[in-house]
Amino acid sequence: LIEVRGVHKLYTVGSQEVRALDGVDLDIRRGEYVAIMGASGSGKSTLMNLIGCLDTPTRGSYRLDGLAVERLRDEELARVRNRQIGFVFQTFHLLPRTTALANVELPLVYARMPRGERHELARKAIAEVGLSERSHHTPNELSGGQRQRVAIARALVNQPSILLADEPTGNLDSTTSDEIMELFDRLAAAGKTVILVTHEDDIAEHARRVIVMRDGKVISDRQQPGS
Amino acid sequence: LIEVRGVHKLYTVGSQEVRALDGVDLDIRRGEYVAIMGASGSGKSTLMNLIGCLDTPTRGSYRLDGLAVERLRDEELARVRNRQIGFVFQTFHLLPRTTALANVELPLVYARMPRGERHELARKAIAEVGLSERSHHTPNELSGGQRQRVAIARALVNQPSILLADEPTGNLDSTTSDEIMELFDRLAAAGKTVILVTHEDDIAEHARRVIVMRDGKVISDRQQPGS
Ligand SMILES: Nc1ncnc2c1ncn2[C@@H]1O[C@H](COP(=O)(O)OP(=O)(O)OP(=O)(O)O)[C@@H](O)[C@H]1O
Ligand SMILES: Nc1ncnc2c1ncn2[C@@H]1O[C@H](COP(=O)(O)OP(=O)(O)OP(=O)(O)O)[C@@H](O)[C@H]1O
Ligand SMILES: [Mg+2]
Ligand SMILES: [Mg+2]
Repeated sequence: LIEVRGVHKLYTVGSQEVRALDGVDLDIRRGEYVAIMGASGSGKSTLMNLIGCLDTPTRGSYRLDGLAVERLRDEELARVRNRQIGFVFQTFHLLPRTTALANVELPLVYARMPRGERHELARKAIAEVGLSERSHHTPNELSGGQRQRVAIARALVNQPSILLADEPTGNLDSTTSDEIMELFDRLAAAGKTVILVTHEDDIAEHARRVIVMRDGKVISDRQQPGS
Repeated sequence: LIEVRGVHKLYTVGSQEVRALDGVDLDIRRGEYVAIMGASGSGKSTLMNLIGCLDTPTRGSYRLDGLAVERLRDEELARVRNRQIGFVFQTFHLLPRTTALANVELPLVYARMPRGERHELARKAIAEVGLSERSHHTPNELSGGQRQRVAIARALVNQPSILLADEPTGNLDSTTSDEIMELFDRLAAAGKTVILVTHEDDIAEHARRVIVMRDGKVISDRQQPGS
């Protein structure tokens, strides 16, 4: 499903070259449940953005479901993203003057879903992350963990076949974390491909495979029982 | 040092009343090392903002070092904040088009420190959080954990007597977390007052006192050995 080959991502800041990804080869099959770990700055979010078709490599290639992503035009890329991928961003990226409910509906608006059906699915997704009583709050009227949960609900609402979640429990207490991990586990059990970036071992333990990154490279890649 | 009495914080969203703080009484003495825990949405950040003089209660009073905070004028409040308090925000609040170094210098600019001395202290603070090689990056050229560390450096740069840190390790891997906790432990050992919001038990264990919140109230408040 996901085929990353010889991928490099280079930035130039002033006179300094930053190697965010420094030669990554990776295969992830449909339905795998993967955790990506590694030190702060090791390239995890950069890799996630690449896999999620939100960024392109400086060098190397990325195939998603056989499609060479760099050859897709913008509208095709946007359609692939909207239909196949749900993304929980490390910094949430919620629309500031928009209610939680409207934020969660957004992927369904892009998918041209009629309003009644859209409302219903968004309400369900918000209920699944325990925020029914906050659906009319805008992001600045929500706590950090509530914003994170709105971002999660938005990623799940159009039932994507691939869920990419970058530090999805970073702002959540352990009880709420468990509730979110239950959602992700259920998705994985239903055959979806789930890829989480996390720095917490308890969270990584839910996955069947753990990839560790350092300095823009994959330094370890192991199977594990999962939970 | 910190005296919270009968504090309530109410919001109205549409027709709904939200009790972010629902009757809080709290005393924190100078030099205490405190962890605040509790479920997402329980009022931790709201309480922190109150203690940090960034917000005022709907009802009740707050004294900082004997001063009735609600009676201070804006410039006095700003001066108290700048001189006594370092605040690490849950969502960082970095200036977007400004380098890491310039972001960290900001409290010293407000304190009217001359440029050479400012640069030096800011460079030191950035080195202490392991980001010397990223000092000229702007926030969007930094990873999530790097932004968090810039926010931490900025809170420490003017050597505040009170450090308030809201989920300071939420985006950090365990090695980087340990480095940050060493900084905080050293501050506490030097007699500073340190108050952390965290949802991780390992982090809370560093403190000498753990306060747990639920639904806008303090439901437990215990001493512990610390580490
Ligand atoms: N401006 C606001 N308007 C309305 N409600 C608000 C506002 N700010 C916060 N709230 C509500 O007040 C409650 C407490 O918020 P607070 O940010 O203090 O929670 P928290 O304990 O820090 O949560 P988290 O662990 O998720 O960061 C939440 O239920 C939130 O929805
Ligand atoms: N736009 C950019 N310009 C320059 N450097 C960048 C840019 N974006 C990221 N970087 C650098 O690339 C490296 C990898 O960043 P990335 O966000 O992928 O790290 P990460 O593993 O997600 O870290 P964290 O755990 O802190 O979120 C970092 O050292 C960062 O400073
Ligand atoms: Mg990241
Ligand atoms: Mg909070």
